Amino acid sequence: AAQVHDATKRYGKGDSTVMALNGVTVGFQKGRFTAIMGPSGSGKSTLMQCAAGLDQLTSGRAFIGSAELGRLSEKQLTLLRREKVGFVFQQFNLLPTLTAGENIAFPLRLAKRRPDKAWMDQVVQTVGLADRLDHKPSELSGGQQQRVAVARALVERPEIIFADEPTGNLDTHSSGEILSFMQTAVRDLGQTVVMVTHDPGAASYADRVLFLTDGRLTGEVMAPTV
Amino acid sequence: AAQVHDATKRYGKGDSTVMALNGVTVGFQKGRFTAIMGPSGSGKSTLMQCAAGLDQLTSGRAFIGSAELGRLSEKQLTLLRREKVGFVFQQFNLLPTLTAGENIAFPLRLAKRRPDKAWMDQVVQTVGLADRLDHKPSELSGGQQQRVAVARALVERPEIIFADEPTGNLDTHSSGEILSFMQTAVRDLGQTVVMVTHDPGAASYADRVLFLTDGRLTGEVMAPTV
Ligand SMILES: Nc1ncnc2c1ncn2[C@@H]1O[C@H](COP(=O)(O)OP(=O)(O)OP(=O)(O)O)[C@@H](O)[C@H]1O
Ligand SMILES: Nc1ncnc2c1ncn2[C@@H]1O[C@H](COP(=O)(O)OP(=O)(O)OP(=O)(O)O)[C@@H](O)[C@H]1O
Ligand SMILES: [Mg+2]
Ligand SMILES: [Mg+2]
Repeated sequence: AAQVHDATKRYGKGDSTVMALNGVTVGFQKGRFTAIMGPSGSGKSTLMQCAAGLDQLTSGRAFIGSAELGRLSEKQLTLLRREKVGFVFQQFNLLPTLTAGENIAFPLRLAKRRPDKAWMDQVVQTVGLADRLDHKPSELSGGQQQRVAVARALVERPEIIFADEPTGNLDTHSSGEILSFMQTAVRDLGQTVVMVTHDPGAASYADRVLFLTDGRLTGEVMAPTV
Repeated sequence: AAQVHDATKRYGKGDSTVMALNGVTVGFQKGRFTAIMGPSGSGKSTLMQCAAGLDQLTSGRAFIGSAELGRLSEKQLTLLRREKVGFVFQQFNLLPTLTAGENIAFPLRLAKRRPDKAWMDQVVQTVGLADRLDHKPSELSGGQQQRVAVARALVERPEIIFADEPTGNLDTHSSGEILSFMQTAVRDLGQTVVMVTHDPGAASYADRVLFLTDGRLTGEVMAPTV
């Protein structure tokens, strides 16, 4: 569903250059749940953003389906993302003037698709926010805001969901609900999930775990158990 | 070092009232490391902010040392916090136009205290940010921003540190460094630490773990082991 070849990403210039990605080649197969772990600053968010078309590689190639991201215009890239990609940001990126409910439905509005009401309800139930939909982000706890960000990515039922530490602010019960739901979306609906996490418990829901260190892949575990 | 008595906190009015705190009485003894756990939305951040004087209770009383927070003027409260309290926010609250180094030194500037250079270096080493001090928050990874927020609270060597999920975005190695450091600050320097966490591994560094559910204390464990 998505892949990168020989991907590099450089930030800064001269002495203060940081090679956030330093030669990464990886494929995310359709209908699979991949977890990515690694030290803080190892390049996980950078890899996710480049694979999802939210940022550009310095060198190397990135694909979603058969479309090469580096060859698309800004407009084509935006349309591709809107149609195929859901993204849960490490820092949520919610719209502060919209309520939780409006934030969740927002990508569907943008894509001019009508929310499937039954699906919307199921997603809202899963993230446990049914009684908080009328509140704005500033009136929600940290974990509730994170759950709004997760619901927003799930409700579009995109082909591929990139989730950057989606359970970092959640207790075991709330994370379990979300992780099982993503697992079900992969096994029953054929969606593809790529999830960054620091929690081995969360990684154990995935089919495969990749390890990133200093911008390079340094390991892989299939069908992990905690 | 700090305590709350019969604390309640209500948000909203009428039908959409939320009792974020619903009768909490707890003391945080000087020189102790307390962890607070509980479901997302149970009132942990609210309890921390009211105990630290960043927000006002609806009813009940909060004290830092012998000073009753509800009886202080805004100015007295600000001075008390600046002198005695360090706070690590769940969403960091870094100043976007300052570098990591400037963010870390900021509270000392405000309090017109000179940073003790050796201590500053030790804190920066502990959080592993020595090579990122000249970068602004937007040029840092999620976990690096979290570590700036932690360093900023530690560098003032306040009597009491309130840390709201300080390791949520960190890998095991980085969290371990920070948690051991806080434990040392408590055992060797007599500081007081109150830490919200969803991670039982992090809670195991504390002397005592409190459990909060729906705005009430529902349990306590002394000297936890994982
Ligand atoms: N400004 C506000 N207006 C209305 N409700 C609020 C406001 N701020 C917080 N709340 C509600 O108060 C309750 C407690 O919030 P709090 O942030 O203390 O939870 P928490 O335990 O820190 O959760 P998390 O683990 O998700 O960070 C939540 O249900 C939240 O939605
Ligand atoms: N705009 C930028 N300018 C300079 N350096 C940057 C910029 N954005 C990120 N970096 C650096 O690139 C490296 C990788 O960052 P990235 O956000 O991908 O890490 P991460 O693995 O997601 O970390 P975390 O687990 O802390 O979220 C980090 O060292 C970071 O400081
Ligand atoms: Mg990251
Ligand atoms: Mg909170």
